Amino acid sequence: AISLVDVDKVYRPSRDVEVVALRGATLTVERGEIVALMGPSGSGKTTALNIMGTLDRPTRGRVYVAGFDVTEADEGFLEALRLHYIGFVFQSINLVPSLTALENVALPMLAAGYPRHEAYRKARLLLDAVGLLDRAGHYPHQLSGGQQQRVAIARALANMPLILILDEPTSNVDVATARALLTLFREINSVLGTTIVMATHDPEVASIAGKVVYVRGGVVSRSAVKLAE
Amino acid sequence: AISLVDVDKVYRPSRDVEVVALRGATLTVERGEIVALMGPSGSGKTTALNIMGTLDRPTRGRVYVAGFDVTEADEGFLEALRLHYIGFVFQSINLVPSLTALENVALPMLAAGYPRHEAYRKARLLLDAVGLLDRAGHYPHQLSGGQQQRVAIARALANMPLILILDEPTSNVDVATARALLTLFREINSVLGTTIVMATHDPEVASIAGKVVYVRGGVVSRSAVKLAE
Ligand SMILES: Nc1ncnc2c1ncn2[C@@H]1O[C@H](COP(=O)(O)OP(=O)(O)OP(=O)(O)O)[C@@H](O)[C@H]1O
Ligand SMILES: Nc1ncnc2c1ncn2[C@@H]1O[C@H](COP(=O)(O)OP(=O)(O)OP(=O)(O)O)[C@@H](O)[C@H]1O
Ligand SMILES: [Mg+2]
Ligand SMILES: [Mg+2]
Repeated sequence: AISLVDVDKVYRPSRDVEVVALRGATLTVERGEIVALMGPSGSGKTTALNIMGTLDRPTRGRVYVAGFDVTEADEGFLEALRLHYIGFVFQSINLVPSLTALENVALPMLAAGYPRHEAYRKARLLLDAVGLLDRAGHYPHQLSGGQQQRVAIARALANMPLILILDEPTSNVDVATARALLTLFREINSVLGTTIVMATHDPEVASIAGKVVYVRGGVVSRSAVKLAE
Repeated sequence: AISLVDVDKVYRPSRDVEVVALRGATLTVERGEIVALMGPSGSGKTTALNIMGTLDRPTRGRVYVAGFDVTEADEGFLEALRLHYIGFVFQSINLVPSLTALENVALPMLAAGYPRHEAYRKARLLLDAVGLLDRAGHYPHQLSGGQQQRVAIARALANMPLILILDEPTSNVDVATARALLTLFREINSVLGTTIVMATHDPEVASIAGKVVYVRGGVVSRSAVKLAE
């Protein structure tokens, strides 16, 4: 489903400063797999997820998504790929502040051409699945941190994506809510066959993955830890 | 140091909707104490912290900070109280996007009248204390999620506040970094006598508190769990 082949990512925050966020990263996530990235703060997890999800381009190396070599694909193609095939939950959540929870979840479906009433019907179902149907009319600033994160999860599921990219998806919720979300992810993976790649600092979240990959100082470990089923 | 006495907080997101975020909340944090608030997502922790830190006003009830009844205090007085006595780490981090990490940490000291070179010298020490001296020149968008959170912690410590209010301070960092931060908080509390109130979903974070208070559906438990030292 997704592979990075010998990927470097080098940032230049200013003329004389270079930060190597990824160095020779090689990683394959098979279709229908759940893979977790773990590693210290600043090690390169978000950078790797952004490149895998075609939100950012590598400085060197190749990126393959759903069989396509997307390394130099044009932006229009990548936008369509993301809209129809890839769901994101950003570490910084990123809800649209001027839209309600319901509108935020419906937006990807409206953009994909769904009829309006159908998009809102499904958005209600998705909000219900994350326990927030009663907050449908709230704007992001009228929700708690954990509630915003759950709206972002519902939005990522909107177009029944092939691939789900989750960046610290449970960092703002309590243990019980996190467990309910993990059950939801596991069900989506087993019923729909959705491929899931996630960054997490929580061992319990990583425990739903079939494979855990460690990232340290921009280096992605070649050997993945296979967890017992 | 801080008390809530029979505090309600009611939001009105729209004309016909009322959300009771806090209901009769009564809570006292003694000077030099470390208190943790725990509870499900949406239960009222951030609302309670914002009122304790004078960032928001209760709908009913009284609020006392450092001996003052701040319930109806004027905004100018509260701004000075916050600047000199209270350090915040927001759940949504809230760094100033157009300032570097160093400038973000120096800002509260410049606002409090510190000489420029002194503010920057101290800001460098604080960034070093959270392990980010090498990112001093980065803007928030050039930092990882966990690095941004650590810059926010350094900023909260800038004016050596009497009271530190931390809203999920380790949600974006790995376990090892979180432990290092907890040691920093514990040292600040024991060496400077700083009062610390924090919201967390992580039992390990709560374990540095002398008292854990549970919040559920806007109701703050009266009995606190005293942890063995
Ligand atoms: N401006 C607002 N308007 C309406 N409702 C609000 C507003 N702000 C918060 N709420 C509601 O108040 C309740 C308490 O929110 P609060 O942010 O205090 O929760 P929390 O315990 O910090 O949750 P989390 O663990 O998810 O951060 C929530 O149900 C939320 O939807
Ligand atoms: N735009 C940028 N310019 C310069 N450096 C950057 C930029 N974005 C990220 N970095 C650096 O790249 C490194 C990797 O960042 P990344 O966000 O991938 O880390 P992470 O593993 O997700 O960390 P966390 O667990 O804190 O979220 C960090 O050291 C960070 O400072
Ligand atoms: Mg990250
Ligand atoms: Mg909160």
